[in-house]
Amino acid sequence: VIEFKSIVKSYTMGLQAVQALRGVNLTIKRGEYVAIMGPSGSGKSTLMNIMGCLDTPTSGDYILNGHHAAGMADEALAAIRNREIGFVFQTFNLLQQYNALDNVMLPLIYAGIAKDIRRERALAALTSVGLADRFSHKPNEMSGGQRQRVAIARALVNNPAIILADEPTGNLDSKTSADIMALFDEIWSKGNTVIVVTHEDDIAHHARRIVRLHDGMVFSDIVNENP
Amino acid sequence: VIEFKSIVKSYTMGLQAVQALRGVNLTIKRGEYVAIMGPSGSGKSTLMNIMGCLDTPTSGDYILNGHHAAGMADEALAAIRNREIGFVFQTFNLLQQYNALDNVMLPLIYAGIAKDIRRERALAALTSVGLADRFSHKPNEMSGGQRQRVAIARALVNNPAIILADEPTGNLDSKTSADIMALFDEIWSKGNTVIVVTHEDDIAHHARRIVRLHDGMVFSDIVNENP
Ligand SMILES: Nc1ncnc2c1ncn2[C@@H]1O[C@H](COP(=O)(O)OP(=O)(O)OP(=O)(O)O)[C@@H](O)[C@H]1O
Ligand SMILES: Nc1ncnc2c1ncn2[C@@H]1O[C@H](COP(=O)(O)OP(=O)(O)OP(=O)(O)O)[C@@H](O)[C@H]1O
Ligand SMILES: [Mg+2]
Ligand SMILES: [Mg+2]
Repeated sequence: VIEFKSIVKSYTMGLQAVQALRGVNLTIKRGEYVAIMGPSGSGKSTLMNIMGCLDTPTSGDYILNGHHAAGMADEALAAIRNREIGFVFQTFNLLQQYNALDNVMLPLIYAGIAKDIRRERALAALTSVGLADRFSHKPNEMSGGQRQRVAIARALVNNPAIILADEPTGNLDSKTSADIMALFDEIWSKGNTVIVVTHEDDIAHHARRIVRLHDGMVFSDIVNENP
Repeated sequence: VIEFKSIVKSYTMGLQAVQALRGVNLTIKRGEYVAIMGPSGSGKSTLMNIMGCLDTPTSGDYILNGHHAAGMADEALAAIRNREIGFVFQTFNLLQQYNALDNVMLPLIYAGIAKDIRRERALAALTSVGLADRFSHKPNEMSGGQRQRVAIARALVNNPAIILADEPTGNLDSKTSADIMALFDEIWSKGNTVIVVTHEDDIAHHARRIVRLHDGMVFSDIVNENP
């Protein structure tokens, strides 16, 4: 499904260059459950943004479902991003002027789903994250953890084959975190690919493989013996 | 220092009313180290925003350093907020158009500190959170955890007597979290008041008192036996 070949990502800041990724080689097959860990600033979000076709590498090869992402036209990338990938951003990225229901319906509008089906599926997704009673609230009318759960519902509403979640439980208490991870476990058990960035060991423990980044490089890549 | 007497906070949403706080009684003395925990949506951020004079209660009495906050003029509130209180927001609230150094200098500009002293103190604060090498980066040129640490440096730069930190380690790995908590421990050991919202037990363990909210009410308030 996902293949990184010597992926480098660097940012130019005036005369300096910041190396966010320094040559990452990584292959993730369909149906895998992978946790990505590593210190703050080690390149986790950069890796996820490239995986989700939201950013392009400075050099190296990214191959998604057999296609070289660099060679794909924008429409083809947008279609893959929309149908195949559900993305939970570290900063949520909710639209401030829309309420929770409209935010969750957004991917369904892009996918051209009819209005009454859209509403039903969006409400079901909000219910699955425990927020049926907040569907009419705008982002600034919800708590930090509630906004995070709206972002999770939006990523799941289109039943994507690949879930990319960047610190999905960073603002959640342990019970709510466990509920969210149970959702991800279920999605994985149906044969989908789940990739979760986290800094909490008990969250990473749900995955079957743990990849650790350090300073823009893969530091270790081990199988989780007892999930 | 801080006294809540039957504090209620409710929001009107069309015909309904959402009760964020339903009559909270809480007293925190100078020099205390308190952790606030509770499920997502239980009222923790609402409590902190009222404590930091960033929001006003719907009813009840908030008394800060012996003054009724409701009776204070805006300038007096702003002066207390600026000199006495260092606030770390759950959503960071960094100014996007400024770099890390300028964001951290902001409280010093309000306090009327001279330019060269401002720069020196802001650099020292950024160094104390491990970000001396990111001082020229704007928020969108930093990782989630780095932005969180800039927000912490900004809250500490004015050496406030009261620290209010809302999930300060939500986006940080365990090593970086430990470094940040060591900073808070040090500030507390100098006689300042530290109040930290967290959902992680090992973070709450640094405090000497743990207050748990549930559905807008104080559910339990216990002394931490073995910090
Ligand atoms: N502007 C608003 N309008 C309506 N409801 C609001 C508003 N702001 C907050 N709320 C509601 O008030 C309740 C308390 O919110 P608060 O942000 O204090 O929760 P919290 O304990 O900090 O949660 P979290 O752990 O998710 O950050 C929530 O149920 C939220 O939906
Ligand atoms: N637009 C940019 N310009 C310059 N440097 C950047 C930019 N975006 C990210 N960086 C740098 O790239 C590095 C990797 O960032 P990334 O967001 O991938 O880290 P992360 O592992 O997700 O960290 P965190 O756990 O704090 O979220 C960081 O050191 C960051 O400062
Ligand atoms: Mg990140
Ligand atoms: Mg909160």
